[in-house]
Amino acid sequence: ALELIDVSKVYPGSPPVHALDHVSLRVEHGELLAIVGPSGSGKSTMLHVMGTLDRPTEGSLHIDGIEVSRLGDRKLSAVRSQRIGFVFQQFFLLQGASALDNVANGLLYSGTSKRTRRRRAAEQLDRVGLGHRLHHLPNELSGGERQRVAVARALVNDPSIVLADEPTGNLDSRSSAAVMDLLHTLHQEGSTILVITHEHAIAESLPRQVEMIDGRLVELVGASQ
Amino acid sequence: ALELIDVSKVYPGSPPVHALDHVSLRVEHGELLAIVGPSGSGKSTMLHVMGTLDRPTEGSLHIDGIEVSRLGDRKLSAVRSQRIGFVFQQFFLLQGASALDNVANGLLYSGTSKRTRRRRAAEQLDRVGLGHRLHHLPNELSGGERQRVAVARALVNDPSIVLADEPTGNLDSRSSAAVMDLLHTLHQEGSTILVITHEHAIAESLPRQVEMIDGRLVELVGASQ
Ligand SMILES: Nc1ncnc2c1ncn2[C@@H]1O[C@H](COP(=O)(O)OP(=O)(O)OP(=O)(O)O)[C@@H](O)[C@H]1O
Ligand SMILES: Nc1ncnc2c1ncn2[C@@H]1O[C@H](COP(=O)(O)OP(=O)(O)OP(=O)(O)O)[C@@H](O)[C@H]1O
Ligand SMILES: [Mg+2]
Ligand SMILES: [Mg+2]
Repeated sequence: ALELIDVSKVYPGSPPVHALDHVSLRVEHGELLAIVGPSGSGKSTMLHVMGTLDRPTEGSLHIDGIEVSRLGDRKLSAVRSQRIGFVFQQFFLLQGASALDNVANGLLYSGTSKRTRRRRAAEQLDRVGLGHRLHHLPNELSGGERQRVAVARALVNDPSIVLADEPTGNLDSRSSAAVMDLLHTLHQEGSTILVITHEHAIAESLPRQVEMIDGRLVELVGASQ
Repeated sequence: ALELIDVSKVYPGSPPVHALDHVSLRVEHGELLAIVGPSGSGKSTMLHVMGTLDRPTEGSLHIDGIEVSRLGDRKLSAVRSQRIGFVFQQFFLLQGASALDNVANGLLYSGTSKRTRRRRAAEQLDRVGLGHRLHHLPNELSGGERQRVAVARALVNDPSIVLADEPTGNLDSRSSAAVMDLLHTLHQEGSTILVITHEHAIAESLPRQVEMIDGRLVELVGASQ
């Protein structure tokens, strides 16, 4: 299970910003859930804390019973690279590397040869409709193409936990469906999947939905008891 | 009128990419139209050419009868800063400047004092729901907040032509409505507005819609004859 226990995140300022306000969330293995809520409500902040990319001001994060928020950076980094695939709201692609190499980099710690990494990267890019753009650099791609490269890179290592921040924000319906198919497939293979989305249709298609409002979490639908 | 006449844009490569393929589009003063189409179909490329930010490989752009594609860079830059407000798909905010100063910079060539620029910037940010984030830097803002700063900056100088590339891509329904209200208000005041959007509801709410498919333009609804 992935669990936030009474997590708060406060940024200094006048007034201080309570980006997360006593958030508790337990996600069992293999769950698929949507995180919705207004712009600025704390969704990305919560996802970053759950993905060990940010530390809370108070409270703790547990992954399979280990209190991750107390681990040192090196152990933390091992947990993260082995298990968590993160799709960023801002993509963060390597500007000097092709789409193929950006995705192949997602396999650098998988112990496979460069040839294998590139083959798997090509398959993944094909699954999001980018088989014809493998050798383009990020600045030679459209907004939605870059987004799909970011999705492909996050998922190429079959992570057991997928944290996706607005993975279809710049996509038309067809590319959006391709991305959701990829997430559903991983889910059927046993991955735990959290998707931040502002698209109602996507949120409502998932078995569980939680909402962030002003840094606080509200369960909407589908929480197990 | 804003007019593309038989415009093509080809990027070298193997094979070459025909991002725009013999596109002709005439937009009269005061029109409000949506540009839709699949990811990678040429929407942003077309908008960049219309906004004089990119030159076509073939064909021409005319603004009020002047063949803009033949002007030198200095004249081009004058046309652009006086009349065109561009909302970028990737935001491009100044990282070291607050939301307030990013938007105030949109008024640098308007001949007003710094105090006036900052006052008008604050009003604009308030209209997109960011009155409480004026002094935050871009890296202290959420994805949707950054998007709204980019919208506010593009519109603060009351441009007569607004070219908006996915202005609501990262926004929840409430912020999305605030942005569309701002565009509708400018339209009622006489501006010409083009909006690239992948959201059906938004596209269908506008009086005219065109679609890009593989670099070619198709009129869907509402073109004047
Ligand atoms: N510098 C470049 N070199 C080669 N191809 C390019 C270059 N820039 C863009 N392209 C290609 O041109 C096509 C059109 O790009 P454009 O950004 O206009 O698409 P778009 O319709 O805005 O897509 P999206 O909805 O994903 O934002 C894309 O397929 C893209 O890969
Ligand atoms: N470094 C920071 N300093 C101060 N405030 C911050 C900082 N980073 C984020 N915030 C604020 O924290 C709040 C939550 O941000 P977060 O990115 O989690 O929102 P979000 O729900 O993902 O929004 P969106 O839907 O727009 O992406 C925002 O109001 C933002 O302005
Ligand atoms: Mg966010
Ligand atoms: Mg685009």
